Amino acid sequence: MRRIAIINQKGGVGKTTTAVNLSAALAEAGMKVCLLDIDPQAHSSLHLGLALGANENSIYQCLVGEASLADARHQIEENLAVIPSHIDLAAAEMELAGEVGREFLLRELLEKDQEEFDYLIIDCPPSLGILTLNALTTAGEVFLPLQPHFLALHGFSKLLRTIEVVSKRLNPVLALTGVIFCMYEGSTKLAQEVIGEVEAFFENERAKGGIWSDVVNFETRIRRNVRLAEAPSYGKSIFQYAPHSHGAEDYRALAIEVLEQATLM
Amino acid sequence: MRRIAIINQKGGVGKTTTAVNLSAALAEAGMKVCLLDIDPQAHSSLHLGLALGANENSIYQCLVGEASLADARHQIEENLAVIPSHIDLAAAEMELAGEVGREFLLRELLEKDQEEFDYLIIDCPPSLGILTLNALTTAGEVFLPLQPHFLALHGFSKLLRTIEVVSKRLNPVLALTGVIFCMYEGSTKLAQEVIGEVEAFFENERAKGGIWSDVVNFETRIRRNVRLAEAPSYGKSIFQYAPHSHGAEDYRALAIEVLEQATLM
Ligand SMILES: Nc1ncnc2c1ncn2[C@@H]1O[C@H](COP(=O)(O)OP(=O)(O)OP(=O)(O)O)[C@@H](O)[C@H]1O
Ligand SMILES: Nc1ncnc2c1ncn2[C@@H]1O[C@H](COP(=O)(O)OP(=O)(O)OP(=O)(O)O)[C@@H](O)[C@H]1O
Ligand SMILES: [Mg+2]
Ligand SMILES: [Mg+2]
Repeated sequence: MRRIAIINQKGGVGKTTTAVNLSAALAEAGMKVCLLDIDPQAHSSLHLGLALGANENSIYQCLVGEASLADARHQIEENLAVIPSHIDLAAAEMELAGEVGREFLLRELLEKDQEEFDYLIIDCPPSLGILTLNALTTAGEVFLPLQPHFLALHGFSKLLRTIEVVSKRLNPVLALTGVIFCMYEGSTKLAQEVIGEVEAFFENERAKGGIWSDVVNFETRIRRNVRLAEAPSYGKSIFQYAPHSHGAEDYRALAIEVLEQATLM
Repeated sequence: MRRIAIINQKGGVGKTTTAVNLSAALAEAGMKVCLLDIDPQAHSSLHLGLALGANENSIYQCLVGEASLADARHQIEENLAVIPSHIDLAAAEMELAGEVGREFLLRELLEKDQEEFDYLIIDCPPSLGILTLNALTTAGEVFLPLQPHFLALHGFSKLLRTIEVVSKRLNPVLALTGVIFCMYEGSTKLAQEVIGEVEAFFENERAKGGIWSDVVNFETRIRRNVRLAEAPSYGKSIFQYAPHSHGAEDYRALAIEVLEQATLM
């Protein structure tokens, strides 16, 4: 099973949109996918129409030891299951602060989980706190959604440092394996400049055999497309809501690149 | 002096772009403006080209008692001063956790500040933690930048609740006085729907004399405009970088509405 955390501490860059629609595209391609929402905003859950009732289990109950992952999992489609989040999770940062080994709670839950999937995709909050750390100790890979804007690029080096520290101290198998350009507006010079800077950075890493040599800058650019912003209001993935839109095209193309990448691993 | 906090816990909705360009527009109109950056990302500071050196004071030094606001303030233009932030501020949430009355540190600093301004504009991080709380106990008003998207609207009620709780318990003069629609794409149905929902909510409040009766939904929509995303890479406000762009037009128009609003207060 590939375990991929979708992270970026800059808010509003396309983490949730990528987690949901990449999961749906991989499921459409026949993979068994589990989407795990560990963001207290619970936007991946909301995006797929899963607003939880009072007594329903979410990832919060799992992390505080009151439920297993299976207790919280919902089967959305044939190949797509979701473990939803809930606003209660916001309190977890405080509640878990004193717990020994609190970074490994999710990994323990996954080790006990019997169900087999091809892909585990984890949607993370816009921060590098305990919830994102749990995702990074559970995942084997990291995908970074990047909005090709100047301010969004500014936190990039901090993001790489966090991945590096986690892979050194907490999870030696963790690797950054993919960068995805989201909200792409091809006609702007800004997008070309920012993408150029990121690609030059990784080419330089490959040339000197640095730790980021294996990173794939996916060819697919996720174009800005209002259908992607409309789909969550219907509780649907882009494939259910607007299957012939640019958004659907781009996330299908991304899924093909992700599947091809798996053959090389 | 009007003290306005620019908040929204949803990331990437236009807080920084609004804080910087509204400040610059008010300064251009002859107001003396102090822009205070209390986000550890320090994007408002970066936007105006203020990347701090190792020994320079930022709002971090002020909050931990090592500097006054005047020690950290930089005069950028004739009517525009900035108190910059720094990544060190990220540690402040932990460092200040045990401090009694930690929500009032910024207010105390401002009370001791001798310099007179017409406007204090505070750019906040995408969270409702201790830094945003400091802004909310210092400010008299709150402006909410809103991206007219479904996911961005989802956290709106939590935002209103936070403002309500702060004004009840910590700062009785605090009031939500303005909502600004950012990244507006007029041709999309989504924008019309979301704006319609927000405006209906406030009309209903006014009709029943609820606590949000005095909120102004500014007429000005800040249109999506790539010049606004390019300006920070040059360390400039939109007025210095592209004074005739849509972005400059919209933030000037917003400043005029903000100044008109002041005459009614
Ligand atoms: N390619 C796109 N085209 C148009 N709109 C998009 C696109 N990708 C995402 N959006 C919209 O932009 C907003 C931000 O995207 P999203 O919520 O996925 O980002 P995020 O990184 O998950 O945000 P957060 O940091 O709050 O978790 C949402 O309203 C979403 O619907
Ligand atoms: N009207 C606009 N048109 C085009 N781009 C915009 C507009 N407003 C903001 N942007 C760009 O969108 C991105 C997000 O905006 P900004 O950083 O101001 O949001 P924010 O709410 O301050 O984000 P954060 O939550 O990270 O503090 C930035 O890259 C910015 O340059
Ligand atoms: Mg998200
Ligand atoms: Mg900001």
